Amino acid sequence: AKIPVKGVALDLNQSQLAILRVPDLPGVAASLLEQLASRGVCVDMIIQSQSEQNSNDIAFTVPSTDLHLAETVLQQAASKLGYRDVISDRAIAKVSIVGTGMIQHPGIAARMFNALAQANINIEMIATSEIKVSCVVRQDLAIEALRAIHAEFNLDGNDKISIGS
Amino acid sequence: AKIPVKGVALDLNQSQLAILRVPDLPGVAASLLEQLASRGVCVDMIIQSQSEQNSNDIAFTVPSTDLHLAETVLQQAASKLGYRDVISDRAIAKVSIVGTGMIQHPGIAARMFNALAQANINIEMIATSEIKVSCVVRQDLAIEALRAIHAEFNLDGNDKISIGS
Ligand SMILES: C[C@@H](O)[C@H](N)C(=O)O
Ligand SMILES: C[C@@H](O)[C@H](N)C(=O)O
Repeated sequence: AKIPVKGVALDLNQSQLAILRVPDLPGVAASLLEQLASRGVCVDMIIQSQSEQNSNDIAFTVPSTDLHLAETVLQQAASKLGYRDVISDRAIAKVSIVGTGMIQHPGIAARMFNALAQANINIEMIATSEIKVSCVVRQDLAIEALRAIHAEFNLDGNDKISIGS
Repeated sequence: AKIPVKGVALDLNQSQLAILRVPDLPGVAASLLEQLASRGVCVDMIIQSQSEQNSNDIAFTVPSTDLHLAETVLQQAASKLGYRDVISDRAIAKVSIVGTGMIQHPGIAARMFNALAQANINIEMIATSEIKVSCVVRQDLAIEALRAIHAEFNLDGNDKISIGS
């Protein structure tokens, strides 16, 4: 079957923020995003996985230019919303494969993750939609990650590689 | 500015699986997806947020028809990959807003989350891409979630609401 992966994208302009153990109650995520929005922070990814007991972790990526502001905003909201730790990390990159109908092919994500594993690149966060699988990796491994994934899907010159945001 | 949200989608056909505390090492995510792919399980969402110490949680949604098979596959891989707990949950729904350029408008995700909060609906997982924000909520609150989000963005009859997968 024709391979559904149309291209690989690399975003080097993002930084990561994570809040550990926010109360798992209605309204918490809304407050966090409202705080960030009110200060004009453009959030790129929002990733919240399975909760444990009564709390959950929530991670964001924001343009690196907004990291300091976003960190301040989230730290200011900590006592009101009931969390403590805000972790920030500038040294990340987001590498994605894009293509329609991709996620329905069960082996596509496995091949992307395996390409990173063979290059000994740790996957720090994952988010998917029907047309995109994104992984956050160390920024200093970004080009290697891009090359490994590009080779795995035999993307030749015609296919889109976009670097930047 | 013209509102970038084009529609709301509700998927009632998914079930959730989460593995808590997988080793945060290259190759683990690849093995998990390879195991699922080799058995033909179509994974819809893959959500992995910030790691803590040397481990991380990874969650999936799969068609409810595949839940039992997926659970068996992941339990079989547990001792080899070094985790213990596989949590499954059939009673979920995925509600999403779709539209181009949405995530760049910082207030859009906040409005979606706030619509759910006002309806006292807890957000269990979150995944975003540039054109889609998806939330996992309790299945019995799915229609209420859809209605709350639809009302928030004033989507009239012309806008797309898709229910199903
Ligand atoms: C947890 C899992 O994603 C691991 N970090 C990997 O790269 O496979
Ligand atoms: C953790 C956070 O997402 C919470 N569950 C909420 O609904 O806002």
